Amino acid sequence: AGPPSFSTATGTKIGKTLAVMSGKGGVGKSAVATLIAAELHRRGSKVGVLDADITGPSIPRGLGITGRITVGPDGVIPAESSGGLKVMSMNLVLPSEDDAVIWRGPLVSGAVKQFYEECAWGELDYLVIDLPPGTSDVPLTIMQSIPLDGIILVTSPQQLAGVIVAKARKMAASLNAPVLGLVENMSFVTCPSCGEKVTPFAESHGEEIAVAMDIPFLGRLPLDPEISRLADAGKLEEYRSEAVAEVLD
Amino acid sequence: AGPPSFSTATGTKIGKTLAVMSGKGGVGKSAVATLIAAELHRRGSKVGVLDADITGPSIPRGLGITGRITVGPDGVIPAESSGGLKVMSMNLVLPSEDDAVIWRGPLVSGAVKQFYEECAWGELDYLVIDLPPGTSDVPLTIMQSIPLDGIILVTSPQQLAGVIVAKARKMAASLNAPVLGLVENMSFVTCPSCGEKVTPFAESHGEEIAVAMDIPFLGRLPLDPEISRLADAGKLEEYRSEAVAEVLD
Ligand SMILES: Nc1ncnc2c1ncn2[C@@H]1O[C@H](COP(=O)(O)OP(=O)(O)O)[C@@H](O)[C@H]1O
Ligand SMILES: Nc1ncnc2c1ncn2[C@@H]1O[C@H](COP(=O)(O)OP(=O)(O)O)[C@@H](O)[C@H]1O
Ligand SMILES: [Zn+2]
Repeated sequence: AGPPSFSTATGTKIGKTLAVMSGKGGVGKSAVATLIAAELHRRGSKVGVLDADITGPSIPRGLGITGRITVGPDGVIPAESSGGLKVMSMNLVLPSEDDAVIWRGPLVSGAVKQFYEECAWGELDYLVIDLPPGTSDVPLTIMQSIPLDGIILVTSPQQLAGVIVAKARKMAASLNAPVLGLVENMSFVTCPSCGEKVTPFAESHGEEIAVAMDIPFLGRLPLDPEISRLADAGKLEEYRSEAVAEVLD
Repeated sequence: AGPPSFSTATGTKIGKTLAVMSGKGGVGKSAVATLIAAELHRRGSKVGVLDADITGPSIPRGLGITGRITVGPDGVIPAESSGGLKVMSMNLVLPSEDDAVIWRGPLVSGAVKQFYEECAWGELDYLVIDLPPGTSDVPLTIMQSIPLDGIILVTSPQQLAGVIVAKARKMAASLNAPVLGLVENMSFVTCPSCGEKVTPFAESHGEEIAVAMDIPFLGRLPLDPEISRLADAGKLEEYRSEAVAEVLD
């Protein structure tokens, strides 16, 4: 999908490109992007992850990827996670964050377009793009710079989901790409002692809002210490749960 | 405390200035700064809050403060929360975040110094400074720009508390201001059904690390939906809990 003017590297063929968006930082968008990519891969698809979230190296960290980028005859070769996900991260090529330099939209989107077109991704069924947080021009220009097949929204119960869905919809319309659905992350905590579903942030409204605004509600992910533990250990792709499976169903 | 070269507005006398620091964003540093300020006020002190956290308007939002800044004969008059906290926020004078402009350390610290010296704070027992997140040059130059009496660190169980304490210590030494202690926020969730203390992010290590590194452990704050609810409603200063009281004891 997308205008035919996009080229890709020799030997590269990208199936569907999905962008993962959030209303603001800290809702676990990068974690959800990683879990979705890992689950698609587990079900037999070839999956790449393009980390365009310049606010922090959540993607390379969660997948245990360190700074090696190699260049081959067909272009820059993406790093590979131990599970087999192909990963290219803006965070591996940016100057250190202590420089307090912010990359504006056009610079980031130019680099993302370059990663899309010049990386030797090989054959991919899915390319998952982890966008910078928020619904400003920065993620918008990034989505405009590549052919996009769908957008997944990530919120937490504390967010005004309605506002984010409304904004994402406008952006999606201008991009000719559908909003594939809403995932409500950190939705609840399961008490290991009595099994109660506790809502530590706020009441969950993601589903009723998605339904009211006519977009698919993909599911709730719990606040699970296993997610943070695996992410910190660079093994987030190993996380498996009913909840993640349901997001893809 | 602090070099005698700092002036304050006519009629203004500031007692102790406390800066609240975190290792990274999203650990609830602004919320903790607000809760500490509110508790000090509840115990009878006159308290001001200087919001230097340019990453977002958590302070004005949590205290229900909107954009009105008035100027009087003695300088800019701080806004006042309904509970009586005096508040000056960088977020009320910054351009909108969609401008994707980042204020570098020297610009922010210059503005903070100006707020400190030119606001008609009146008589304050405590001025609580909400710093930008992290331990980079940005919060450091801000702390260098005003007379500082102490630093409070906020972490969440997911953070490497040791790394943050070590870094804060170096900064504190160069500033001649003590690290007053560590608060571990979002430390646990209390199951409303069975009372179990669930740890949704990770195991709590804040206390053992603080003890090992010889700084006071001020306490653990739970992940409490009431905090987010009150913060969203602009009434965070109304939150009361044993845990917050213990932080001040
Ligand atoms: N459902 C969850 N349960 C526990 N920890 C989570 C969950 N989702 C994300 N995290 C953790 O929260 C932190 C922030 O997540 P991240 O994906 O970086 O957020 P964002 O991309 O929205 O800024 C990370 O340390 C991540 O491992
Ligand atoms: N202990 C807590 N329980 C529930 N929500 C919290 C807690 N601490 C902070 N929050 C909420 O988490 C979000 C982030 O907190 P904030 O203080 O803005 O973090 P920071 O200043 O570290 O970026 C806010 O919506 C705040 O209301
Ligand atoms: Zn329970």
